[in-house]
Formats: sequence, C-alpha cells, structure tokens
Amino acid sequence: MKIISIANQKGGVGKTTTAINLSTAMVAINKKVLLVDADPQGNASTGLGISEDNRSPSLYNLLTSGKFDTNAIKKTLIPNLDIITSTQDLAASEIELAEKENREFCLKGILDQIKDYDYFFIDCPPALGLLTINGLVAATSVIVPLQCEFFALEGLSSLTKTIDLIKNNFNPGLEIEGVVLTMHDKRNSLSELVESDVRGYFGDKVYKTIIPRNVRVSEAPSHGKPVLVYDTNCVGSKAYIDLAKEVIYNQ
Amino acid sequence: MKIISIANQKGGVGKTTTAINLSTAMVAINKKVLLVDADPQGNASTGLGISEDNRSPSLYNLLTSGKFDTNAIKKTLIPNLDIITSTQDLAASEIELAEKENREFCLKGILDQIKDYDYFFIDCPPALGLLTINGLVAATSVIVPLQCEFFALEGLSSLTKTIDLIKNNFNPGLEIEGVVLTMHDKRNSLSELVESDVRGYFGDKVYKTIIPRNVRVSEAPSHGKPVLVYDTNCVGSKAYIDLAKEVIYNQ
Ligand SMILES: Nc1ncnc2c1ncn2[C@@H]1O[C@H](COP(=O)(O)OP(=O)(O)OP(=O)(O)O)[C@@H](O)[C@H]1O
Ligand SMILES: Nc1ncnc2c1ncn2[C@@H]1O[C@H](COP(=O)(O)OP(=O)(O)OP(=O)(O)O)[C@@H](O)[C@H]1O
Ligand SMILES: [Mg+2]
Ligand SMILES: [Mg+2]
Repeated sequence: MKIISIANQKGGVGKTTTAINLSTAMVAINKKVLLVDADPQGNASTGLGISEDNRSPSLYNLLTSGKFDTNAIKKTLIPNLDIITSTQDLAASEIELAEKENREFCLKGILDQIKDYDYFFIDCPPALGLLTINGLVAATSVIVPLQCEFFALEGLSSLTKTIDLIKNNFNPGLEIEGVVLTMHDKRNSLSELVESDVRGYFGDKVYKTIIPRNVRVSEAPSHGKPVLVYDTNCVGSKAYIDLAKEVIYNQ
Repeated sequence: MKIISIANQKGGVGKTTTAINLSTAMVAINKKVLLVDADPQGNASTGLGISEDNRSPSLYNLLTSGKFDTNAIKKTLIPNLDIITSTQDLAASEIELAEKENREFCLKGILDQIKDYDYFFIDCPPALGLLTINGLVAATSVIVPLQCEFFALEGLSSLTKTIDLIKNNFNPGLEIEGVVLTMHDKRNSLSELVESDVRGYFGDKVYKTIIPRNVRVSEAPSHGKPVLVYDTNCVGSKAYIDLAKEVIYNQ
C-alpha cells in the first residue's frame, strides 16, 4: 500500500488535475485507489462528480473527531476509485489542528485505519500549512506537479526544504516519488527552458512523461469526469496513462 | 489613498501577474504606487527584479516587530513604483500571527504608518489564511483576478463569504473593487462560458477589460520586469493599461 501526496505550494500547477487523472489511470491498470481531497476548495471532489450535498461526512469531520468513519468513503462513477471528499469547512482545520497535541499526525491517524487499497493519493492545497504538512506526514512519498512556467521554478527550493523538514522530524521514510512537468506547450520557449532547468535540479526524479497543455483536460471537470472518461483518446489522457505506467514501473 | 488587495484563494489565477502589471500601468498614468508582497512565495518581489539578498527588512520583519521601518520600502527599476518585499520566512507568520491579540490587524497597523502613495496593492497568497485576512482587513477594496477556467468558478462563493465575514467583523468599508477575467483564450469555449457565468454572478463589478492569455506576460517575470517594460506593445501590456484606466475611472 502506497500513500502518495500530490503537493506544491505554488498555485494552479496541476495538483488536482494530476490527483484526479493519475488516480483514474491507476485504476485503468487494475489498481484499487482512494483519493483524499485535502484542499478546502474541494476541486478533486467536484472533478469526480461528487456534489456539495453528498460530501458528509467529509475529511473535516474525520479530522475533527479523530475517528475514521467508513461513510466518509464515497464511490465515484469509476469502479475501484473511491474518494474522501472535502468542503469549505476544511479551511478551519488549518487553525483548529494547530491546537492539537499531535497536530502533524492527524491525517496519518485516520488513513492508518483504512485497508483494501493499493494506492492512496492526497490532493494538497496551495500552501505549506498544516493540511499539506499532514499530507506529507501521512505519505510514503510525494509527487510534485510542476507547471512549465517561470514562477513555478521559484517555489521548488522552499518545497524541498519543507520535505526535508518533515523527513527529519516526523516521517523519516518520506521520499520524492517524482516530479511531473505539466501544461507543457511545445510552442512556448519557456516550457523548454523550465524542462531543462528542472531536469538539471532533480535529475532522474523527473518523469519522462510530460503532461501537455490540452484544453480537453481543463474541460473535463465541468462535466464531473476525469479526462480519461471525458475524452479517452486525447493527448492529455494518453499522457496520464503513460505517467501511471511510469509510477508503477518505478516501484 | 486607496489600499487594494489582490486576492483569490484559488491558485495560479493571475494574482501576482495582476499586482505587478496593474501597479506598473498605474504608474504609467502618473500615480505613485506601493506594492506589498504578502505571499511567502515572493513572486511579486522576483517579478520586479528584487533578488533574495536585497529583501531585508522584509514584510515578515515588519509583522514580527509590529513597527514600520522605512528601509523595508525598496525602489524598483520603475520610478514611482516601490515594493515591500517578502521571503520564505513569511510562511511562519500564518502560525505566529495566530497568537497575537490583534492578529487580523497587524498589516493594517503597518500600512497606516505609510504616507506619500496614491495606491497600495497587496498581493495575497492562494489561501484564506491570516496573511490574506490581514490583506483584506488593511484594504479599502479588493480586486479578484479570475482565471477563465472551470475550477476557478468554484472558489468564488467561499471568497465572497470571506469578504462578507471581514466586512461584518473587522473592516466595514471593504468593498469588491472589481473582478478581472484573466488568461482569456478566444479559441477556448470554456473562456466564453466562464465569462458569461461571472458577468451573471457579479454584474457590473466585472471589468470590461479582459486580460488575454499572452506568452509575453509569462515570459516577463524571468527577466525581472513587468510585461509593460518587457514588451510594451504586446496585447498583455495593452490590456493592463486599459485595466488601470478602468480602475481609475471607477473611482
Ligand atoms: N494539462 C493541462 N492542460 C490544460 N489545462 C490544465 C492542465 N492541467 C491543469 N489544467 C487547468 O489548469 C488549472 C489549474 O490546474 P489545477 O486546478 O489542477 O491546479 P492546482 O495546482 O490543483 O491548483 P490549486 O493550487 O488552486 O490547488 C485548472 O483550471 C485546470 O483545469
Ligand atoms: N495573461 C496571462 N497570459 C499568460 N500567462 C499568464 C497570464 N497571467 C498569468 N500568467 C502565468 O500564469 C501563471 C500563474 O500566474 P500568477 O503566478 O500570477 O498567479 P497567482 O494567482 O499569483 O498564483 P499563486 O496562487 O501561486 O499566487 C504564472 O506562471 C504567470 O506567468
Ligand atoms: Mg488543486
Ligand atoms: Mg501569486
């Protein structure tokens, strides 16, 4: 059982899109997956078609009570892909968790009670606050989506510092599973520049699979479906299938 | 003197890009502007060419001491556009401010000591934590950049709820100055969909000026310059000049 956090404090780099579509691609390759939506925006829950009034109990309820409740695991339209959903209430956890004794371990405490899945994926919010820290403490490894843009490069050093901090203080087994380049655009010289910089910085940790900018990918969530279901043959879907194969191959 | 926060908890929607380029466009129309970088990522500071080792004292130092220090105001390569910079240390403020008595008012306390500017713009991080709350409490109004994408629509209701909360509890004068559509792509039907949804939701608050997706805009920060300096005649620059005119006209 692997618990993989999808994290990067830079906003809009494709964390949720990767969490939804990599999970779906893993299921397509016969894995059983639980997606944990740890972002108060609830984009992963929406992107998998779970409406606001079907999210109780949500992750917020589990973190507040400290007890796991099997009703929090919701089925999605995809067999073998389940989700623990999030609502706007979860934003309160950033402040409420701060007062708990074991504040970094609350999510780990919940997930350790869940069996029957090959992979857990945790979609983190765009910040290095307590929700992301809980995601990194609960995880066996972390996948970092990296948008092929200049500002996205800037945040890398603080993210790796945080990962090292978590590894040294709370979760000695935490490793970077891989870095995936997202929204890569062949027509844009910036994409090539970012790609060569990142391969220089992270070496083999950077997946060979690159996710291209593909409008079908950004349309899919408005239909409550992963792009692999919305448009199976588009370049975005194929890239996420390739990524899933690469993640499994590296195990 | 107007203090305008640039806020939206959704990540990657163009907050920093709008803060940098709207500030620059305002200066081009003879206003004196102070940009406050309230995001620990420090993208606004980098985008205006202030290297990491020229950022002391930074916003973190001011918030920690509670005292204003004129050395925190850095000149940029653009006359009449100054900046209070940020560093990764600022991330600690999210937790450190929580313990202060007047935790929502710390930034306001600093900015109230500064005169001589026509406009202040505050670049907020992608979260509704204490840094963004401080930005909304210090502000006279807020500009909401909105990416023309489906997930960006989803966060609007929690942002307006937070603005109402701040208005009712801490800053009765806070208003939405306007909503600006960003990264609009004529070739992408999603952009038209989002535009009509947002004009339906916010009506006249949505600026007529739309910022198009323009690769020159995303290249400019790697040169430490606003796009108005990097490529004055590109569509992105023209759009930000139009936006500045509209913001001033609406006063
Ligand atoms: N490969 C792609 N091609 C086109 N659009 C994409 C692609 N990947 C993501 N997007 C779009 O870019 C936007 C940002 O992606 P997403 O919301 O997944 O990022 P995020 O890192 O989860 O954002 P946040 O920091 O707010 O959590 C979304 O509107 C999404 O639909
Ligand atoms: N009009 C535009 N055309 C093309 N690219 C753009 C445009 N506006 C912003 N970008 C790019 O999109 C990315 C996201 O923009 P930006 O960093 O300004 O958003 P943000 O909301 O400040 O992100 P965060 O939530 O991380 O603070 C950046 O790489 C930026 O260069
Ligand atoms: Mg997300
Ligand atoms: Mg920003």
